[in-house]
Amino acid sequence: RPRVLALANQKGGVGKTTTAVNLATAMAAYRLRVLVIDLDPQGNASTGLGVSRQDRRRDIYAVLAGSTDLQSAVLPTVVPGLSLVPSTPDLSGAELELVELAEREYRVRAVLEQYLAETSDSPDVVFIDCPPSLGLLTLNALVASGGVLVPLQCEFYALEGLSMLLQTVERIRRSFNPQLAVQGVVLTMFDGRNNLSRQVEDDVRHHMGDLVYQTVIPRNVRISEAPSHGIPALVYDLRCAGSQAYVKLAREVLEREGRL
Amino acid sequence: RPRVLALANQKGGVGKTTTAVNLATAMAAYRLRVLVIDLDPQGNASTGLGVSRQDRRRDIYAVLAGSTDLQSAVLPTVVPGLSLVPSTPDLSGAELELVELAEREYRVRAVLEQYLAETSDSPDVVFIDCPPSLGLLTLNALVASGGVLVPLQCEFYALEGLSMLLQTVERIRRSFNPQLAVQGVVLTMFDGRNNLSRQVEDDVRHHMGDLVYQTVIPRNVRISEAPSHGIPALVYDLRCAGSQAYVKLAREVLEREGRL
Ligand SMILES: Nc1ncnc2c1ncn2[C@@H]1O[C@H](COP(=O)(O)OP(=O)(O)OP(=O)(O)O)[C@@H](O)[C@H]1O
Ligand SMILES: Nc1ncnc2c1ncn2[C@@H]1O[C@H](COP(=O)(O)OP(=O)(O)OP(=O)(O)O)[C@@H](O)[C@H]1O
Ligand SMILES: [Mg+2]
Ligand SMILES: [Mg+2]
Repeated sequence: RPRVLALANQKGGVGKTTTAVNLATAMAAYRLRVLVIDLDPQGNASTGLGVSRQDRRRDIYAVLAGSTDLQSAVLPTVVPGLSLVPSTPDLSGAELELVELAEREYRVRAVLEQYLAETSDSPDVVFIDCPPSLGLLTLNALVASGGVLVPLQCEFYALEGLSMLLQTVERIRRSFNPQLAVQGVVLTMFDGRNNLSRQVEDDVRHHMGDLVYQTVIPRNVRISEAPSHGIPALVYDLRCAGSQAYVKLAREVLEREGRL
Repeated sequence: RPRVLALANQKGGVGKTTTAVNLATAMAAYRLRVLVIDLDPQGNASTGLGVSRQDRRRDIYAVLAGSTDLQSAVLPTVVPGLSLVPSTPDLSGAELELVELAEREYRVRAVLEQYLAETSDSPDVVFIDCPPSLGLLTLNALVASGGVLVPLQCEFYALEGLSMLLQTVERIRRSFNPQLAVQGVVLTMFDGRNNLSRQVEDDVRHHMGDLVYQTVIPRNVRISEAPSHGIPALVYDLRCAGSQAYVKLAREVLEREGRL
């Protein structure tokens, strides 16, 4: 059975999509079969993996609504071994529509389990990129996942929201998904030249200890340039500091998973 | 009657809260009476204006739920002439609860109009800081506002989401609030040393012309340090490039409003 990991943090702009895209790419480079599910109506993960708006004829919204199955929505990406279930702005209607459903928290888990039971092409790892909120889409991702990867920007407002996120994970674990645990916290957009970054790092390592990965992702303009070319930073510029940090992070995540 | 402006953009981390806090502070410095409503469950605007968690006994959630009126939730802040209606994590339950209500899109407008009709202390300007989504909280803010200020980070993913936001504003204007218009787009976290910032600026000015403010907010570490001290950047360091840009932006916004 594949390992399902959600990229979640209700604070906006902390690096959820960037981490989903580049960590998934690094794992594909380690010869794992990887699936990314874009559960954000913004569709940034789909863009970052090179799938244009026109190619998203079947998206995760259509799968959740039941008009197509997950298998038919899976697309190859620019990265060998890495496939994607894209999203479109249709998904922004899903939160209101899910509210009416019975078992509304289990919708993503249900379609994923069906796909995994039927496919001959099962992935080793599934990443779910979440929107910046703790609404029904993110709750669905947490119910469907075995672990949560928390990207944390080295900024004060991002630190402020961490306890709310951890409480939500705990609530989902108790009420819906007993196997859910925080896989780890990854510090992003770290700038060694400024005190704030170092203060946030010290604070987070002090409170969360080993849950925080050793690998820290530096602020690196090459990372933010890559999406405009529709390719991950690892493909755009493998030698840059940002890409190298994601390669290191992949090794560290795989070690925690006991796969290396 | 006061002017009501929403800070909205579903893309996360683009500077909505930072712009709400610092633009409001700059306007208070121009002797306007300003009210900020924190409509984001993260409560970052409340933190940025120095209102601690313990002081948020009555918040916007309690007002929307009807257990208190807006007048009793208004608090003074560290800035003379600037008051705040705080938010707490309770607000994250509001989206699901609002769904069941009749006239669910008009809830914020209704409580605001009641307050303005009854108060002897009416503000000149009201800012509503929105969460990073186009859900019911943001829709409520758009229905209650005369104008939308769109902070736009100089990054590719932020640019990608702009058309979705503008379509939503147009939809709200047609169906719920005919006086709603985009007051302006403000470029944030601009870094003159990197091409991406300049490309995003050229692109946005090309497509949106005069809607984009002349003033551009530079990336400036002093801006991100201020929230950890619970004060706006203008109070933390008025002379820094970031604060000066917000002072200039306030002048430009007031000129557009015909108040200068
Ligand atoms: N290490 C980094 N160095 C420089 N820029 C980065 C880095 N990581 C992410 N970015 C840029 O910062 C912005 C925010 O990152 P990203 O969109 O991945 O965050 P997010 O948490 O997915 O945002 P949202 O909450 O909107 O989903 C993007 O424009 C991205 O390109
Ligand atoms: N001009 C700037 N220079 C440097 N840092 C900035 C600037 N503007 C905002 N920041 C920092 O960037 C981060 C994101 O800004 P902010 O929280 O205001 O965005 P937001 O759009 O309100 O985010 P959310 O979508 O989570 O509500 C914050 O940590 C903030 O301190
Ligand atoms: Mg994202
Ligand atoms: Mg904010």
